[in-house]
Amino acid sequence: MRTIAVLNQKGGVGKTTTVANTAAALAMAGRRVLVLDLDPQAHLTIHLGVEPAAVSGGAYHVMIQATPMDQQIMMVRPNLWLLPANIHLVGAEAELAGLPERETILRHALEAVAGHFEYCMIDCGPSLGLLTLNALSAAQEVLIPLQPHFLALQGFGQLLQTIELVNRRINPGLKVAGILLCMYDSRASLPQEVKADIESFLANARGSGTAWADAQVLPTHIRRNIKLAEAPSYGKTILEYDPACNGAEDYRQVAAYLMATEHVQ
Amino acid sequence: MRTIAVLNQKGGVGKTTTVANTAAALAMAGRRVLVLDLDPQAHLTIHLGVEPAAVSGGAYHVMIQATPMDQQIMMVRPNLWLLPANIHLVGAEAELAGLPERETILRHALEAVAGHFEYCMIDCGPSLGLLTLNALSAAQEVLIPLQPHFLALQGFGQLLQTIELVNRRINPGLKVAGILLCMYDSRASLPQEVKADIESFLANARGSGTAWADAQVLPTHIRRNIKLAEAPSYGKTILEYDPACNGAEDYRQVAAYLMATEHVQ
Ligand SMILES: Nc1ncnc2c1ncn2[C@@H]1O[C@H](COP(=O)(O)OP(=O)(O)OP(=O)(O)O)[C@@H](O)[C@H]1O
Ligand SMILES: Nc1ncnc2c1ncn2[C@@H]1O[C@H](COP(=O)(O)OP(=O)(O)OP(=O)(O)O)[C@@H](O)[C@H]1O
Ligand SMILES: [Mg+2]
Ligand SMILES: [Mg+2]
Repeated sequence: MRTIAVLNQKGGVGKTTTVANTAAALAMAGRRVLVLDLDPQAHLTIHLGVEPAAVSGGAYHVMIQATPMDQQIMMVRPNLWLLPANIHLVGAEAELAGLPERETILRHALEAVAGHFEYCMIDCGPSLGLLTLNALSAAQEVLIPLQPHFLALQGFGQLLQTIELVNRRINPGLKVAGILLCMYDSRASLPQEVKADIESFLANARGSGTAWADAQVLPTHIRRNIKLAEAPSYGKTILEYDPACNGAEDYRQVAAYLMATEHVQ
Repeated sequence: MRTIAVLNQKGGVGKTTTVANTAAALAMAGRRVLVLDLDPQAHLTIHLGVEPAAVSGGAYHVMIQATPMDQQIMMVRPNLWLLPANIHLVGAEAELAGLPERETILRHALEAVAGHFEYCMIDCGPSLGLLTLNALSAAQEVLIPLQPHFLALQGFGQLLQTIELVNRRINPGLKVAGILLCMYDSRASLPQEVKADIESFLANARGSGTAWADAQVLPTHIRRNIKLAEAPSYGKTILEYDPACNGAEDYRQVAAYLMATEHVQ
């Protein structure tokens, strides 16, 4: 099972939108996909049309009460299964801190279902705490959604350092698969400048042996498109809400990129 | 000193942009303004042109080592002073947890400088942890920047509950001053719908005795404007970077709104 953590501690950059819509596109293309909502905000759960208050267990039970993963996941679309979140996850960071092997709880929980799915995508909240560390320990790849803005670039170095630390200490196979530019406003020059910045940084990292040595900016970027912000209010993916819009096209391209790089795994 | 916490745990909604530019507009109008960077990302510090790595003490020293506030603030523009942040603030949440009266450390630290300033605006990070609780204990008002998107609305109830809790337990004078709609894309219908949702919610709260009973959506909203995202990369406020653009106009309006409601204090 190809496990991808979708992560950026900067808030509001498109993590949840990327997991919901990329996973939906992969599922529509016939891949069996599991998505995990590891964000106490439970936005991925909401985006896929599930009411967090109606979730009795979910991610909290798997992480804190060692409930088996296959008892807590639910099929939300054909080929698409969700481990939902609810408000109890807010307390998980503090409760995890007191558990032995607190960073690898998710990795072990996923082992039981790895044979049933081809992809697992993990939506993380805007932090680098224990929930996120669990995602990084369980994943083989990290996809970094990035808003092409100056302030959004500031934490990029810290994010890479955290991934490198996890790679060295807990999960030697972890690598940065790619950087996905989101909310790309092609009328302005700023996104181009930020893209050029990132690409030259990554070019310098080639052969450095770091977790991002092979990373690249995905050839596809996600254009700013208000329909992507409307879809979650109906509990729909963009592919259901408006399959012909830019947002749907862009996320189908992201799924195609992932399917084209399956052999690299 | 009118102390306003600028807060929304949803990330990337315009908190830092609002503090930097509103404070700058107030300072240009002749008010003496202090801004506090309580976000470990140190984005307010960066936005105002200060390099976090060059900050030897800052908010961390005031919060954790009880260094007097007036020793750590720096004048960054005429009438505008900053308590900068640096990377050490990342550890502050955990270190605060072990201190007595951990929620009111900032309130006491601000008492020493309250006579020197007419406004204090506090930039919070995307969380409801101890740094944010300190801001809520020290403030009399909360300004909530909100992106008029469905997902951004989800945490709104939790945010109000947290403010209410602080009002009842630690700071009885705390109230929600207003909700500022940011990144408003007037071509779409979603912002109008979200605005109507919020306004009807607040209308129902009138007379309820809650901390948000008198809150309203500010008559001004901040239009989406790429120049607001460009200005931080030069360490400039929007008023310096492009004083004639929509962003500068909108934030001058916000400052005018605050100055017009000074008597209400
Ligand atoms: N390409 C886009 N165009 C327009 N709006 C978008 C786009 N991508 C995401 N959005 C909207 O922007 C907001 C932020 O996106 P999203 O919630 O996916 O970010 P996030 O990184 O998951 O945020 P958080 O850090 O809070 O988890 C949401 O309201 C979403 O609907
Ligand atoms: N009205 C606007 N139009 C266009 N871009 C904006 C606007 N307001 C803010 N931005 C940009 O959007 C991004 C998010 O804004 P900002 O950093 O102020 O949000 P925040 O709530 O402080 O984020 P965080 O939760 O990470 O602290 C930044 O890159 C900023 O430059
Ligand atoms: Mg999210
Ligand atoms: Mg900020």
